[in-house]
Amino acid sequence: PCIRYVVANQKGGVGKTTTVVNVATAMAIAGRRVLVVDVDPQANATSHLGVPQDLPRNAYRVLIGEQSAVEACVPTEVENLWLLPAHPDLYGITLELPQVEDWPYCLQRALQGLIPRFDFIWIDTPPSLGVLTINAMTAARYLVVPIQCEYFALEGLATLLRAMDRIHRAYNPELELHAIVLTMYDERTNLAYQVRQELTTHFPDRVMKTVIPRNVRLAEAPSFGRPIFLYDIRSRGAQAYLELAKELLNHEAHR
Amino acid sequence: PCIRYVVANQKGGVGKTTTVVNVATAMAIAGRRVLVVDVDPQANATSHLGVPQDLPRNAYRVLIGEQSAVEACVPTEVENLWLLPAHPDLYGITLELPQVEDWPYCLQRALQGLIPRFDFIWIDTPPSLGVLTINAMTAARYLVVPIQCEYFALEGLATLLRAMDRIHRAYNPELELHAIVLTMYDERTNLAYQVRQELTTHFPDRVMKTVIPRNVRLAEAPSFGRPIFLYDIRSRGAQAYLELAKELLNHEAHR
Ligand SMILES: Nc1ncnc2c1ncn2[C@@H]1O[C@H](COP(=O)(O)OP(=O)(O)OP(=O)(O)O)[C@@H](O)[C@H]1O
Ligand SMILES: Nc1ncnc2c1ncn2[C@@H]1O[C@H](COP(=O)(O)OP(=O)(O)OP(=O)(O)O)[C@@H](O)[C@H]1O
Ligand SMILES: [Mg+2]
Ligand SMILES: [Mg+2]
Repeated sequence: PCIRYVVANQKGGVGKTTTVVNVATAMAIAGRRVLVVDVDPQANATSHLGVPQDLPRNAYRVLIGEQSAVEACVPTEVENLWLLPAHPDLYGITLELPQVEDWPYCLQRALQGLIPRFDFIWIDTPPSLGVLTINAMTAARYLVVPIQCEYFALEGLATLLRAMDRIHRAYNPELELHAIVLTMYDERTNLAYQVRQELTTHFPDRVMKTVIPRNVRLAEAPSFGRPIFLYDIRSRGAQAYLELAKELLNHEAHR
Repeated sequence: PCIRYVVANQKGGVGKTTTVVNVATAMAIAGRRVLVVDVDPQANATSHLGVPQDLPRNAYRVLIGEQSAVEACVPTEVENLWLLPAHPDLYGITLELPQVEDWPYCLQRALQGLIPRFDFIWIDTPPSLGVLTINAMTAARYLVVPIQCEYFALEGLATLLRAMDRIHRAYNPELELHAIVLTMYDERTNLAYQVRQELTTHFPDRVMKTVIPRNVRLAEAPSFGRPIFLYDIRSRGAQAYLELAKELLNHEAHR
């Protein structure tokens, strides 16, 4: 069956896009059929995969029901990896979509036609808890939360999990917290260590053992429109994301 | 006269809150009367200044017109520095506020009563271009854009400046780009150097000479509810923000 992940955290700049692009790519390299869905108006996942941000077929047209998701998906440079690209028109959707009946289900409905074609779907979201993130969480089964080990991260997690609960009750009963991923981890700082301890205590079987280190190669790869594996496979960032993809695949098996 | 700044960038985690809190504090320490307005539902600026995020008088009640801004402002630990605190209820405002007539002017109207009491007002915004950021940009004269020197930052700047132009034309003719601040700057990486060159070429008289280095003390200070100056005045982060505040004050004089 197709496993649908949503990667969300309203705290900005915590590595949502970097995690979606690199984990999805790692799974595609392992031979699985993978789709990345980009519903962030910034369209960072789209440009990180080397795809233009102004394609006429895109996630905005799909969400408002003008196009089918099957038509709008495009292949990427990575074999087995496809993308439903974002578009800046998504900025306007916060005001437009709520006029549509059953607006929280727009993405879930749109992805129905794609589920038979893929083993995994990874949805990237903007740093907010608004209309687009609600749609993404309604369309997915597993929530994956990237967290930077800094103070504001802890404050935001409680708010995010409350929002998840609300969506679970109101729109999507199969939604659950699947994994917490520590990103941009700097083992030299005490702060990172303390936040990690705190998270591991509160969420013992959700915090992934694989920690993503701060690694400049991960920040360089997007400017070449490539996932880390096509930019610098030997980097610490690439190795960590390979490990993480393996752990998530096994984490899956245990469920 | 009271100078109103809005600090915005829809790219998440670039140092908006850190810049607002620390520059506002530096100006207050220099004897100016300063107000921080927090319209981010995450309420990070509120907690960074050691103020609870669930006060009954807050920016949400002020925006919907239930309370006056004068009533809702609270003093902080820093002399001359006051705060209009955020509240998680702001999460709902994206759907609520557009029902109000002239919704883009809610914050501008609310701040009218405060202008005589302060020399500077610094508005912190969420990582989006939605209703709250539009309100903040309509209420301010000067836009200050923190930017991390990484690839996605450049992509986002063009979108942000287009949004600024739209707001300038539609709601607030005095709004202008005042300063671009390079944050979390790591001089060891080539990427940071290239992005800095690119920005300095395109915006020669807007990019601040003071660059904020990556400095873990800046990330630690929020967990103590204090600006960097009350946490570690000798740190590189504190020194950089003192320099930046001086440069912004002088930048002001040149206008
Ligand atoms: N482990 C890492 N080491 C170094 N840089 C990283 C790492 N992960 C991500 N980055 C860089 O940090 C910035 C933020 O990451 P990213 O854009 O993935 O976060 P995000 O949560 O998707 O942001 P937003 O909230 O804006 O959507 C990007 O410039 C990215 O290239
Ligand atoms: N110069 C710096 N060096 C090291 N850490 C920093 C620096 N500036 C900010 N930080 C830390 O990086 C994280 C992001 O900064 P901050 O929260 O100020 O960004 P933001 O743009 O306000 O984020 P958001 O988009 O979520 O509102 C925070 O944990 C903060 O403590
Ligand atoms: Mg992103
Ligand atoms: Mg912030």
